[in-house]
Amino acid sequence: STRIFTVANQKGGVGKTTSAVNIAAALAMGGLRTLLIDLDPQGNASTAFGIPRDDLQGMYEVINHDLPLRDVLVQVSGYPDLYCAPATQSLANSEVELVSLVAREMRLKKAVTNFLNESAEKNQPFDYVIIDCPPSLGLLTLNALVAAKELLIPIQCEYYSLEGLALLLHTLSLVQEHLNPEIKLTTIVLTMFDGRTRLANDVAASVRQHYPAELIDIPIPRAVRISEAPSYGQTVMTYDPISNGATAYMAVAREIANRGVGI
Amino acid sequence: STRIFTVANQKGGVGKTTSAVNIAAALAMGGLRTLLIDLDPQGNASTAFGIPRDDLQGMYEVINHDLPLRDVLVQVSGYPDLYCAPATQSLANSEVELVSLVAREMRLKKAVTNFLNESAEKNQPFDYVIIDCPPSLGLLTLNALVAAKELLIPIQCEYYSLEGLALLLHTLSLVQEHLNPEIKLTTIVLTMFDGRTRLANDVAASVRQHYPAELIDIPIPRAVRISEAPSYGQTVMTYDPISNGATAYMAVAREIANRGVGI
Ligand SMILES: Nc1ncnc2c1ncn2[C@@H]1O[C@H](COP(=O)(O)OP(=O)(O)OP(=O)(O)O)[C@@H](O)[C@H]1O
Ligand SMILES: Nc1ncnc2c1ncn2[C@@H]1O[C@H](COP(=O)(O)OP(=O)(O)OP(=O)(O)O)[C@@H](O)[C@H]1O
Ligand SMILES: [Mg+2]
Ligand SMILES: [Mg+2]
Repeated sequence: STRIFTVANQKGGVGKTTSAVNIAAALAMGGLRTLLIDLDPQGNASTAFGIPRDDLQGMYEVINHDLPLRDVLVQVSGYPDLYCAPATQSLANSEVELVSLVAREMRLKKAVTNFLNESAEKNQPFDYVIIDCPPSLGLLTLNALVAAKELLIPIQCEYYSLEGLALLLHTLSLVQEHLNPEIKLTTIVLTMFDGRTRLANDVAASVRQHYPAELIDIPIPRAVRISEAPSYGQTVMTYDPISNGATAYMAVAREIANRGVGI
Repeated sequence: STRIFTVANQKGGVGKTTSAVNIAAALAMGGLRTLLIDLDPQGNASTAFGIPRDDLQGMYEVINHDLPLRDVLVQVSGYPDLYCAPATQSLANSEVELVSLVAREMRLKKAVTNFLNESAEKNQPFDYVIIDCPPSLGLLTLNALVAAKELLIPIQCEYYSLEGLALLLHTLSLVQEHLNPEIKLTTIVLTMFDGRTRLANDVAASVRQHYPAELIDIPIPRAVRISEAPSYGQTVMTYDPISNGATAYMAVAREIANRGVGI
């Protein structure tokens, strides 16, 4: 059955989008049918795939106006097995409007469930769904936590990164208790790792100690090629496939696929 | 009269907290009485000043329960002219509760105005108030935009940084039109600048072209000493005062003070 990941961390700039985009691309390069859902009003994941955000319908219409997910799907050029449900500018209005809607936390789950059922009936099942979240624990991230079966937390190897973890895990336990008993924290990825600094090594050591089972101990290095790729509308996988950034994300994706949902 | 800055950008991890904390510290080192208000539930600014966040009352009680700002103020050790109104864990509940409160966008403004009036009466006026915001355009950031007279936008020298600017400036114009005609975008600071990369130079050139008057053209370099400082509960100003990060923030603070509100 389809693995559904939410990539979340309310700390900003920790590599949520970069991890979601590059892991999705790597899985698709391995022949796995993958859908990336961009739930961040900034639409950075849509940009990373070179998808224009102006005149399209996107995740706002899906979540707030019950448009079927299949109607917003875009096939990502250069990756036959990769699709994206983009975030358009209007998604910025979503959270405020969701507050007073019925079943406000369940809207994405309904859309994703319907879509996956349709795909299976058409004999084009998806292997992975990856949801990129904004840097907050508001209703968009809650929708993602309800729709998903697995949580992937990117942790930047910097001091502030561990601060917000307790709040994120507390939110996860509330979701498990009241909205989605199925979701589990299965994957932690270390991002922007600069092995020359004491700080990065300290953070990595702390994560290894506290989350040995969830951690994929292949730190993603801080690498300029990774941050340059989106300016060409590409992922680092195609922008510079032999760079250490691309090979690290490839190895992380392979480990995710190999582990299965075992934890 | 007191200059009141909001440091905002919904893009995550662009250096809002790092800029707010180090500019506030630099102003205080120059003998200017400065208050930093931590409006981010993550409380990174409070951490940077070494303020414990567990058992205190903080900005949640001020905004949601009308506690006077003076009751949460903490004098920052090592800086006689620097005070902080910390964010405690409970601030995470603030936005959801604010939605249904009367005058929900004006609560911080009221608290700040009362506080500044009291301080003036006691002959201890403040020269600067700096408000650190979370990475979103929700009710906490709106409260900050309503309470402030000036907006300072940190722009990380990376590709995604310019994407969100239009949305931020649109939100600013809504606030100017309906809630606070006084606020102006007066200051833009370039952060995490690595002059060796084409990307950083492209972003800097673009900002110089579009916002020549607002930009303080002293890019803050990407520097490990800046990101290490919070792990010692210090700002880089005292952690490593002769580092290029500290001297850059010192120069930016001096430029802010010299310019006055002229723009
Ligand atoms: N391993 C890396 N090496 C170098 N730069 C990186 C790396 N990973 C991410 N970046 C850059 O760091 C910045 C932040 O990353 P990204 O936008 O993916 O984080 P995010 O958590 O999605 O941010 P937000 O909280 O705004 O959604 C981006 O400019 C990105 O290009
Ligand atoms: N000039 C710099 N050089 C190196 N590291 C930096 C620099 N400025 C900030 N950092 C580091 O980058 C990370 C992001 O910075 P910071 O937390 O200040 O951003 P922010 O915009 O406040 O994030 P958020 O959106 O989560 O509030 C932090 O780990 C910080 O220590
Ligand atoms: Mg992102
Ligand atoms: Mg911050």
